[in-house]
Amino acid sequence: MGRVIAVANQKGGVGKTTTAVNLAAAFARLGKKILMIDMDPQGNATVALGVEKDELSLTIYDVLLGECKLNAATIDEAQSAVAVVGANGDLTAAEVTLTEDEAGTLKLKKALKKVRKKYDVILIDCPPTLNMLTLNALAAADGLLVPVQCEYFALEGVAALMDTVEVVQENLNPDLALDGLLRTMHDRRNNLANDVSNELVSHFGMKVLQTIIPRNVRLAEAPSYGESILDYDAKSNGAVAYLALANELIRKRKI
Amino acid sequence: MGRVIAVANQKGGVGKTTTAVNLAAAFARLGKKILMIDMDPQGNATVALGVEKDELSLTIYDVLLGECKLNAATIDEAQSAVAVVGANGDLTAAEVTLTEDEAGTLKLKKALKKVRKKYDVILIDCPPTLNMLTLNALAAADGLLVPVQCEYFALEGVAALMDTVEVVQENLNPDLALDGLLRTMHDRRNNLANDVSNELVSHFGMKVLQTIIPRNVRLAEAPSYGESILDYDAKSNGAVAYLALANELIRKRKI
Ligand SMILES: Nc1ncnc2c1ncn2[C@@H]1O[C@H](COP(=O)(O)OP(=O)(O)OP(=O)(O)O)[C@@H](O)[C@H]1O
Ligand SMILES: Nc1ncnc2c1ncn2[C@@H]1O[C@H](COP(=O)(O)OP(=O)(O)OP(=O)(O)O)[C@@H](O)[C@H]1O
Ligand SMILES: [Mg+2]
Ligand SMILES: [Mg+2]
Repeated sequence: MGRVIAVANQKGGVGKTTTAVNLAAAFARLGKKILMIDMDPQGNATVALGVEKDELSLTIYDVLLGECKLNAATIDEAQSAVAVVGANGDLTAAEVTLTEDEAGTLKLKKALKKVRKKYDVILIDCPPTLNMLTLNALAAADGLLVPVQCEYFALEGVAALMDTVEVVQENLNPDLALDGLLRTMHDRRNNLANDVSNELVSHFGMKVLQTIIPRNVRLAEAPSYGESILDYDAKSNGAVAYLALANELIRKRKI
Repeated sequence: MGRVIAVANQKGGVGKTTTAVNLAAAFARLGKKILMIDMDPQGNATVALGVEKDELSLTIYDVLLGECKLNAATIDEAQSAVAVVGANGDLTAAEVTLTEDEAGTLKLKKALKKVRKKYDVILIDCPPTLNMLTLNALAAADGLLVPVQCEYFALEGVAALMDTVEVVQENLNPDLALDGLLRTMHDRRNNLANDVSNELVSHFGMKVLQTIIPRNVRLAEAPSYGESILDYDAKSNGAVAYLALANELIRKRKI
């Protein structure tokens, strides 16, 4: 039974998409069968896996509104042996429709029911806001992975996010576990990054994953070629770090 | 009559808050009277200007819901001689209320009417999503300033944002002008940043501001002290760049 992992943080630009895409590719390299679901109208994860987001006839938007089954919108074997359900600007319109629907937060969970056993891991890339799209992901997920950029504003937002997670566990999804806080864009030479990293560990202890993703420009270059870091530059620090992350999660979450 | 400038981009982490806060402080250094409005539930701009966001009795949330006038929620002379209307997590609840209200996108514009003549510039920091909070800012604004991080995903999102701006100009605010696209976190040593910068200029020409904000760790350190870059390190590359930006906008927009 595949583990559903939501990659979320309402702080923008902390590495959610970069983590979702490259962790998916790393899991695939380690022999796992992976589905990536893009829940962000920006469609960054879709594009990063080499899919032309604006040419898709079916996206996660159609699935959430019940226009088609998840299988119909799934692009098998996109880049890096990862199956993808894409997103594009249409998804912005889902917010109002989902808000007005009483079961609006449970659409994704329902859509995933029949496909969970086809995959080892289902990763969900979330937009930078605690809206109906992110709530759908948190309601459907077994685990939550929170990328935290090693900078001040990102650190500031983690406590508020942990409060939201508690509300979700009480009202929407009691089975939601925190798979971990992931330090991203960490630059060892930079005092700020080291201070923030130390502060995270002292506040959140074991909830902070051991793997640290370093700042590595190859990670920022790869998406412009529609490739994961594993395909773009498998020897880079970024690729090594995401493989280490995949192994850490396989060990800890028995994937 | 003060110019209202919205700082917006649905891409997360591109430097919206850093730009709004430090441009406000730079304008104040140049003798302008400035009001900063934080429209992001994260409250990063509020905190960056030294205000304890969770101790505020009145915030922009109360103003938007008509509970008080803008003046009542204004903290005069916070850091750097900038007046602030703060935000905190309460603001998340405004989205549903504003969506259900027919005049939901015009609340901020209405609230600003009486105070515009008190200031030379009113800056609005927007959240990383095209929701009712951002639409309120775009409806109330005279000009839009779009920070664009010199990386691939940020470049990808600009065209979609320009489409949204056209829709806003046609339906909500015909007077909204584009004050410019601002290149942020630019690192001259990095090919990706130079490629993205060149691509922006070739696509958008004169819409791209001449001032480029360099990547400068002092900008990321300043908010943890609740200070703008002008107070934290006035000689840093970041401070110099934001002063240059203020001067460029004063010249071009006759502020
Ligand atoms: N470890 C890293 N080293 C260098 N650059 C990185 C790293 N991780 C991400 N980036 C770059 O930083 C920017 C922000 O990352 P990304 O878009 O993945 O964040 P996000 O949290 O998904 O953003 P949003 O909030 O808009 O969804 C991107 O340009 C990305 O390429
Ligand atoms: N020019 C710069 N040089 C170095 N760091 C920067 C620069 N501009 C912003 N930063 C840092 O990058 C991170 C993202 O910037 P910021 O929070 O201002 O972006 P934002 O667009 O407001 O994010 P959000 O989408 O969450 O509102 C912050 O940690 C900030 O301190
Ligand atoms: Mg993203
Ligand atoms: Mg911000």
